[in-house]
Parts: sequence; structure tokens; C-alpha cells
Amino acid sequence: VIEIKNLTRVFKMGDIAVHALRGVNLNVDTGEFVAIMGASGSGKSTLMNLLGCLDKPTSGEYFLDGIKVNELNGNAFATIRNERIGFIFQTFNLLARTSALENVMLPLFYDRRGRIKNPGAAAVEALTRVGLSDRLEHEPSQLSGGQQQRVAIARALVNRPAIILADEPTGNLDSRTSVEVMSVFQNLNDQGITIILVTHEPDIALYARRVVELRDGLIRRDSPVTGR
Amino acid sequence: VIEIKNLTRVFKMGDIAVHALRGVNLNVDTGEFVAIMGASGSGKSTLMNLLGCLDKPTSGEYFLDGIKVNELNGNAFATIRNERIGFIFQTFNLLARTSALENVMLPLFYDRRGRIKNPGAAAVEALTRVGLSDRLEHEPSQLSGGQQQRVAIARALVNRPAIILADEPTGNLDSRTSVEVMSVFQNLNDQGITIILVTHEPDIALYARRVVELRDGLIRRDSPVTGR
Ligand SMILES: Nc1ncnc2c1ncn2[C@@H]1O[C@H](COP(=O)(O)OP(=O)(O)OP(=O)(O)O)[C@@H](O)[C@H]1O
Ligand SMILES: Nc1ncnc2c1ncn2[C@@H]1O[C@H](COP(=O)(O)OP(=O)(O)OP(=O)(O)O)[C@@H](O)[C@H]1O
Ligand SMILES: [Mg+2]
Ligand SMILES: [Mg+2]
Repeated sequence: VIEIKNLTRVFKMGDIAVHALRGVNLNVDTGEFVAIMGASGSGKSTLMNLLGCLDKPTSGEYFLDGIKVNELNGNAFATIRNERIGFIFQTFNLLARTSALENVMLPLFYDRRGRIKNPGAAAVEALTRVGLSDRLEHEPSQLSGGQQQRVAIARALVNRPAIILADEPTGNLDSRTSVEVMSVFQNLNDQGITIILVTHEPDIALYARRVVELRDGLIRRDSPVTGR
Repeated sequence: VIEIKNLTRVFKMGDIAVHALRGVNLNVDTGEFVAIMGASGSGKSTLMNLLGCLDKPTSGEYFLDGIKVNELNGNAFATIRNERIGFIFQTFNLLARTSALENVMLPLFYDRRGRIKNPGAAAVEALTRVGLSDRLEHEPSQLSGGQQQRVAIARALVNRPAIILADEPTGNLDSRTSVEVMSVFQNLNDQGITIILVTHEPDIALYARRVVELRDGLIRRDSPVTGR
């Protein structure tokens, strides 16, 4: 479902160029569960933003369901993202002065196909699955760090996307809450949803079936998970 | 150095009251290294904000170096915080459109006693210690999550505070970078600086000498670290 060929991403800052990705090749089949690991600054979020159609590569190709995504115009690009991808940001990116419930309902207003008949109910269900049924009306500033993270997770799931991209989804969660969240992901994966998740925690990577290791903008290792 | 007696913190939202802290008692001596653990939403950040003089309790007392802090007025309250405490926020709270270097120099402009003669050099040194000497001019949006976290850490250290309060300082860091950051903390603690750090990772808690466990706004356990 995902095919990346020789992807690069260079950030220009005046005369300086930061080579965040230096030629990444990656194929992910439908229904896979992949963990991406690597040092701070190695390019993981940059890769996730490209996969999530939030950014375009400097060079190389990205095929999503056979469509050459890096060549799409603004509208088509955004539509692909809204219809097929659920994205959980490393820094959550929730709307301030907007309740947890409204934050989670937001993707449903972009859903032109109107698949989800009752957005309110879908949002309540998504928030309940991550343990926040008693925090629906709280705004981000009235939530703990781990609660904000879980609102971001619920928001990514509510549209029932085909692909979930999760950037450090358990970074602010205690072990027990992490296990609850990972079993939600495992459940979705059992239903055929493709999951790619960035983590720095080896215990979390064990939930995946394949680990891809990034270093300095390149994939250094790509192998099945052993010891599950 | 820190004495908390029966501290409570209630957040009012319309008719609803959230009892984030329900009567916390805690004494921390100068030079201690304490880890605070507990489930998401158990009250850790709320306690840290009270300790850091960023918030006031609903009831109870907080003595910092023998001074009854909860009764200080706005100015005295802020001065105590700026002079004695270095705070690392769970969500970093860096200034956007401001370079890493300028973000780290910020506390030095509040330092009325002018202890630090060369703020620029102190900031460069703090950023170098967390591995960011090649990212001084980058703004937060041009930094990875773990790099932003490290800028927040450098900012808390630059004023050479007597007490460091770190809320999940390694939440976005890979194991190797975490070890580098924890050895910076260990180093500071060896010099007599008091460290209180919130973490959900047992490996990180092992760097401390005492673990305090919060659950539903109360301290459930307070014991020395074994198995170091
Ligand atoms: N401003 C606020 N208004 C209402 N409720 C709040 C507010 N701030 C925090 N809370 C609630 O208080 C409780 C404790 O929050 P706190 O941020 O201290 O938790 P925490 O232990 O740091 O959690 P985490 O590990 O997820 O960061 C949470 O249930 C949260 O929803
Ligand atoms: N807009 C930008 N301009 C300049 N450099 C950038 C920009 N965004 C990211 N970078 C740099 O690109 C590199 C890769 O960043 P990225 O966010 O992908 O890292 P990461 O692997 O997600 O790190 P972490 O584990 O810390 O989140 C970093 O060194 C970062 O400083
Ligand atoms: Mg990242
Ligand atoms: Mg917290």
C-alpha cells in the first residue's frame, strides 16, 4: 500500500542545508504493523510527515495505493490524507479553547463521503476507548499531558482510516495506559488497518511485527520483530 | 529544602470540581534525587507546578527554604521561582520564532543578581551539554521533538538553579540520548543540586535515590530506590 523510492528531504536555512532524509526506500503492505526507531534527530518525524501527506519530498517518489502522491496538487493531496490516513503527532497539535470532544470530531467534518452518520457518537466512542469518557468537555489546557496525547490518538482513529501513522503515541503515558493504547492499535491491526508507529521504547516496538531503524536520514536496518 | 503539608488543588469547571491533589505531604532535603511516578492524570504535573511556584494550592502549605511560598504575593512568588528553580515542562513551552539560543538565554534576563557574566556563553555551554551545539540558530519548528525537549532542558539549567524540576524530560528521547541527559542530571546532583523528576519509565527512575508514587491525587508510596 506504501512504496517509497529514494526519498530525500532537505531543509534550507539561509546558506545551510539540513539533510533530514538522504534516500529512503521502504515498502509497506496493507495490514502490516511497523515500528520505526532511531536516535533523536535521525529523521523519523520527517519521514512520517511525508508518509502522512503533510509535506512533500525534495526528491524521490511516494506511491500510496498506487497513486504517485508527491505529484498531486494541493487539493488532491489533502483529500488523500483526510480519507485514508489517521495521524498522531509527536506534539499532539490539538486546537486550544476547543473541547476534547470537538477536537476529535474535527476530521469528521472533512469527511466528504459522509461515511460516519453520527459524528458525536463516533467521537464519544473513540474517547471512551482511550479512557477519557469523563474528560469530553475539557480543553487541552485542562488536561494532563497523557490525556492530551490520548485525545490526539482518538482523533486519528475516529475517521476509521486505512492507515494509522503514530509518532511516539506513548511518550507521555504510564505503562498501564500504554498497554491499553497499544491493545487498541493491535485490535485495529487485526481488522486489517496498516499501522506505522515511531517509538523510542523497545517494549512498545515489540507490539509491531517489523522494525525499521533510521540513522542520519537513512534506513540502517529493516527486519522482523523477534522475541515477541 | 521543600516541605509540603496537606496540599490540595481543586480545578473548578462550572459546577464540576476536579480534585487533582487531595492532601499531599512531602519533604525533600537539599541534594536529594527524587523520581515521581504514577498513572496518567494522577496529579504529577499539578504537583510539579505547585512545587515550581507556577501555581498556588487550594489549601495546605508549601515551605521552600523555610519560606511559606503559598502566601507570597505575585512579585515575590515569581522572584523565588526565577532565582531558585529550573523547570522543564512536559510540553516544553518554548517560544516560537525564537532561536534555541535565545530560548535558553531567556532566564538569564530575569536574573537580577547578575551572577552569570556572559549569558551568551552560558547558553552555548548548556546547549552543548545536551548535544545541540549545531542547532543554536534553529527555531522550535525547525527542531525534532527530542531536540525541542533538550532545548527546554538546557533552558532550565542555564541559571544554575538550586532545584531542578523535570516533568518527563526523556519522554521524546531515544535510549542513548536519554542516558546522556540523565548523566547531566546525575552530575548536577553530585554537585548538590536537588532534583525532582517525573517519569513513567522505570529505567529512568533508577537514576533517582527515592521514588514517590502518586495515585488519584495522593501519595501512595514513598520509598528508596532498590536495585540500582
Ligand atoms: N486546568 C484544569 N482544569 C480542570 N482539570 C484539570 C486541569 N489541569 C489538570 N486537570 C485534571 O487534573 C488531573 C491531574 O492532571 P495532571 O496534569 O497533574 O496529571 P499527570 O499526573 O501529570 O498526568 P500525565 O502523566 O498524563 O501527564 C487530570 O485528571 C486532569 O484532567
Ligand atoms: N523545518 C526544519 N528546518 C531545519 N531543520 C529541520 C526542520 N525540521 C527538522 N529539521 C532537522 O531535521 C532533522 C530530523 O528531524 P526529525 O524531526 O525528523 O527527527 P526525529 O527522528 O523525529 O527526532 P526525535 O526523535 O527527536 O523526534 C533534525 O536534525 C532537525 O533538526
Ligand atoms: Mg520526532
Ligand atoms: Mg503530566
